[in-house]
Amino acid sequence: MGKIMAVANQKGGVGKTTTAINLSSCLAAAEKKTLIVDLDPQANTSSGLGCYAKDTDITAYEVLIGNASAADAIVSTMLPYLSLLPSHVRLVGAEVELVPMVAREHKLKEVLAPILSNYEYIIIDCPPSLGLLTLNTLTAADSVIIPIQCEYYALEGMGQLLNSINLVQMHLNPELQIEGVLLTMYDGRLNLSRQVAEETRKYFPEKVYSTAINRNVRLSEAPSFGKPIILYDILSTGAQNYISLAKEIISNG
Amino acid sequence: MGKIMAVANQKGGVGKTTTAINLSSCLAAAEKKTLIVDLDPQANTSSGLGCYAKDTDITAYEVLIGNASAADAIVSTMLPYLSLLPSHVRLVGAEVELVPMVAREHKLKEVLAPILSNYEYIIIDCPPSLGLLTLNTLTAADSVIIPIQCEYYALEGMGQLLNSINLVQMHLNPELQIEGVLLTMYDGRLNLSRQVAEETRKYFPEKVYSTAINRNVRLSEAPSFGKPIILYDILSTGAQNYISLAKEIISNG
Ligand SMILES: Nc1ncnc2c1ncn2[C@@H]1O[C@H](COP(=O)(O)OP(=O)(O)OP(=O)(O)O)[C@@H](O)[C@H]1O
Ligand SMILES: Nc1ncnc2c1ncn2[C@@H]1O[C@H](COP(=O)(O)OP(=O)(O)OP(=O)(O)O)[C@@H](O)[C@H]1O
Ligand SMILES: [Mg+2]
Ligand SMILES: [Mg+2]
Repeated sequence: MGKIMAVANQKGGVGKTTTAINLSSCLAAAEKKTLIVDLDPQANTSSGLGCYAKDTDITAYEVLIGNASAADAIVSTMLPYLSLLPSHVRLVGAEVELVPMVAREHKLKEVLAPILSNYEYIIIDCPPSLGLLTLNTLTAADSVIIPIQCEYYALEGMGQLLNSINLVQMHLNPELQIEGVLLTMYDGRLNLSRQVAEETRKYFPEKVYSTAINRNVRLSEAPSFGKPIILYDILSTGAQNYISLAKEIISNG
Repeated sequence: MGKIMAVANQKGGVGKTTTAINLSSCLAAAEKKTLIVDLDPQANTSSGLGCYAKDTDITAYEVLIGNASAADAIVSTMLPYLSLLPSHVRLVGAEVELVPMVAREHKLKEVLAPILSNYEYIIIDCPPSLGLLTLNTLTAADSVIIPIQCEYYALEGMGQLLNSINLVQMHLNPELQIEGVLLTMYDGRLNLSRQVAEETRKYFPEKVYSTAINRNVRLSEAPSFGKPIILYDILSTGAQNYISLAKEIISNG
């Protein structure tokens, strides 16, 4: 049965999409059948994999609102073991349309259930907020990966995120665990970076991955070619970092 | 009468807070009476100025929901001509509580009206979304400053933001203008950075400030000391960039 992992943090620009794309690509390269779900109306995960959904395509919006099944929306990617459930900007509407629905936080879990057994891993990219889209993801997920940018504001929002995770564990999904905390855009030459890394390891003892993702311009170039880092520049530090992260996650089980 | 400028972009981590804090500080240093409003539940603008609102303090949440006036919430900062209307994480609740209210998008405009004449500039920092908090800001604002990070995903979200601005102009605030587009985290050595800057200038002819904010580690260090860049390191490139931006904005009138 597929393990569902959310990639979430309401702080913007911390590397959620970059982690979702590149972790899932490395899992697929290790021949683990993987589905990546784009639950952000910005659709950066979709475009970062070269997929630009049109108005007539079936996307996360149609699946979540109940007009289509997940299987209808899922497309292949340039990696054999990686499939994508794409997003579109119209997903913004779902935040409002879900509000009056019964069991509105459970919609994603319901629509993923029929396809769960087709994958070993399901990775879900979240928008930078703690609204209904992120709540749906945390309710559907077995665990959550928290990317933390090695910058000052990074730890400020942790209380809010952990609070939301607690609320989900109490009322919506008691099984939800923290899969791990990932340091992103790490630069060992900067005091600030080292300080944030040290504080994060104190704040989350035993949860922070030994792999940190270094700041690496190749990671920010890859999406403009619609490719994950392992297809854009396998020799880059970014690719090496995400390969080692995938190894850690596979071995954690 | 105070000119109200929103700093908005739903893409996360593009430098909204950094721009709100440092632009308003430079305007204050030029002895323009300035109010900075933190309308993001992450409250990064507040903490970046050394203000950590407690549960008992009056913040943007109490003002927006109608339990207090703006004047009750406003506090001074270390700069004589700069005041702050702080935020707190409980502001998250406002997104939901505002939904059933009459004229819910006009709340911020209503609460700012009584204090408008006390300031020459009012700068409002937005969260990374296009929900009711950002709609309130765009409805209250005379103009909007759009920070664009010099990275690939930066231009992807522009259509969505311009669409929202159009909707606000049609239904909520016909006077709303684009004050300007600001390139942030610019690094002239990187192809990607130069490409995004070039594309942005094509996409927004005559709206892009000639001042670009360079990537500068001192900008990301300053908030950990609760200081704007001009008090943390006036000699840094970051300080020079924001001083020159303030000059451009003052001369644009
Ligand atoms: N390790 C890294 N090194 C260099 N650039 C990076 C790295 N990780 C991400 N980036 C770049 O930083 C920017 C922000 O990353 P990304 O979009 O993945 O963050 P996010 O958390 O998904 O943002 P949002 O909150 O808007 O969804 C992007 O332009 C991305 O290419
Ligand atoms: N020009 C710059 N050079 C270096 N670092 C910067 C620069 N501008 C901003 N930063 C850093 O980048 C990170 C993101 O910036 P900031 O928090 O201002 O973005 P934001 O758009 O307000 O994010 P959010 O979407 O979460 O509100 C912060 O850690 C900040 O210190
Ligand atoms: Mg993202
Ligand atoms: Mg911000």
